[in-house]
Amino acid sequence: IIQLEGVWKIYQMGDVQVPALRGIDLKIERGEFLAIAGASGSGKSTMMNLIGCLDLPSKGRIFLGGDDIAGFGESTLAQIRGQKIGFVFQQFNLIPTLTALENVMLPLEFQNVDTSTARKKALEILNLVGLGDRVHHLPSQLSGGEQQRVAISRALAVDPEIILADEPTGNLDSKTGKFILDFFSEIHRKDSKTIIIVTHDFYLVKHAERVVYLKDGQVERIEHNHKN
Amino acid sequence: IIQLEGVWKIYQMGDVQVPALRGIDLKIERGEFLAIAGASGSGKSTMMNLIGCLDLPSKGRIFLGGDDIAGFGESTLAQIRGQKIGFVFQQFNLIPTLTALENVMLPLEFQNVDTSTARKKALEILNLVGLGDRVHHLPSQLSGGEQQRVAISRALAVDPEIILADEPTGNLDSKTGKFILDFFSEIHRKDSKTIIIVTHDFYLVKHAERVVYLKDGQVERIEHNHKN
Ligand SMILES: Nc1ncnc2c1ncn2[C@@H]1O[C@H](COP(=O)(O)OP(=O)(O)OP(=O)(O)O)[C@@H](O)[C@H]1O
Ligand SMILES: Nc1ncnc2c1ncn2[C@@H]1O[C@H](COP(=O)(O)OP(=O)(O)OP(=O)(O)O)[C@@H](O)[C@H]1O
Ligand SMILES: [Mg+2]
Ligand SMILES: [Mg+2]
Repeated sequence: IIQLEGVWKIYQMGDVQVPALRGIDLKIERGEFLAIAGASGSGKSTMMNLIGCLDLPSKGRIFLGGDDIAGFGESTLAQIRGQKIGFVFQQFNLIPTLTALENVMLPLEFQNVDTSTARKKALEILNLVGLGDRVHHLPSQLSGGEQQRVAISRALAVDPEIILADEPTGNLDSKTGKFILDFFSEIHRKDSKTIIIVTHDFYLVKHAERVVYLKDGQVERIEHNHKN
Repeated sequence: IIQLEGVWKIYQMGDVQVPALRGIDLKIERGEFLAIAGASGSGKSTMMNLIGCLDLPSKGRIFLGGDDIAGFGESTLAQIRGQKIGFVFQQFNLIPTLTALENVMLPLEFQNVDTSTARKKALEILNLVGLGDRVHHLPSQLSGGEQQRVAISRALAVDPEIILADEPTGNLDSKTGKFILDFFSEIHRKDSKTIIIVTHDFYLVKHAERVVYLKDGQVERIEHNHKN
């Protein structure tokens, strides 16, 4: 469902070039549960932003469902981001002036879901991740791990086919972290979602079907987990 | 060196009260290496903010070096924060308009260290944490783990006696994370620093002398690691 072909991302800083991705070839199957690992600065978030259609490569091509995303207009990309892809950002990117509930309702409202249905769905997910009694808190009134769980809830709100999660358990204790990972495994299994998770979490790496290791902007190796 | 006596922190939200800390009694010895663990939302960051003199308790008392901090004026508190305590924030709190180098130099400049000495010291620490080639990047031009390492560098810049680190490896791969933890162990051993780290990291918990577990705003238990 997603393919990267000779993908480069080069950041230009004055006269200096920072090549964050240096020739990535990767094919991700529909319904796959994939982990992305690698050292800090190896290019994981950069790759996630490209897969999530938030950015375009400097060289190479990215295909989504067989189509080259470079050919998509902004409104098509916006629709993909709004409906097909749920993105959990490494730094959460919550709207500081909206409550947890409002933050999770936002993507639903952008898809023209009526307010009471959006509210009901948002409350359901927030309750699932253990934030039922924090729904009216602003991000500044939430702990780090609570903000992370709001970001996770927001990504799941529109029930997207593809979930991109950038270090979704970095701020969670191991018990809450396992709960989130088991939840991802469950929707992967039950709803056949394509799940791509950047993680340093050993438990998660073991649960993925494949693990792509990045090093200095390149694919260093890919491991396959043999599971039943 | 630090003592919490019957400490409560209650957040007021309209008519609702959120008791983040519910009666904490804790004594931390000078030169101790202490870990704080507990579920997301259990009160760890709140406790760190009180220990770091960034906030005052709703009830109870906090002693620093034997003195009740409630008796300190703002300029004394500012001096303590600027010289005695190095704080690594869970969400980094870097100045977005300053480069990595400028962010790390800032606490030194506040202590009236001359610019060339501040620059030299900042570069030294940034090199140590592997960011030598990222010193002129703005936070927005850095990966999550790189921003976290800038936050760590900034906390260490003034060579404080007390280091408070709130989940300092949450965004780091295990190799970089171990490096940071070994570095904290080294300055603990060599410079007899008091180090208090909030963490979910198993490696770190094992390396601490004591581990304080928080649950729902209270100390659930304290474990002692017997080491040589
Ligand atoms: N300004 C605030 N107003 C209201 N409630 C708050 C505020 N700040 C924090 N809280 C609540 O206090 C509780 C403790 O927060 P704290 O940040 O100390 O948790 P934590 O143990 O650091 O969690 P995490 O591991 O997720 O970072 C949380 O449940 C949070 O929702
Ligand atoms: N806007 C930018 N301008 C210049 N360099 C950048 C920019 N954004 C990222 N970089 C650099 O690109 C490299 C890859 O960044 P990326 O965020 O993809 O890393 P990462 O693998 O997600 O790391 P982490 O595990 O620390 O989050 C980093 O070394 C970073 O400094
Ligand atoms: Mg990243
Ligand atoms: Mg916290």
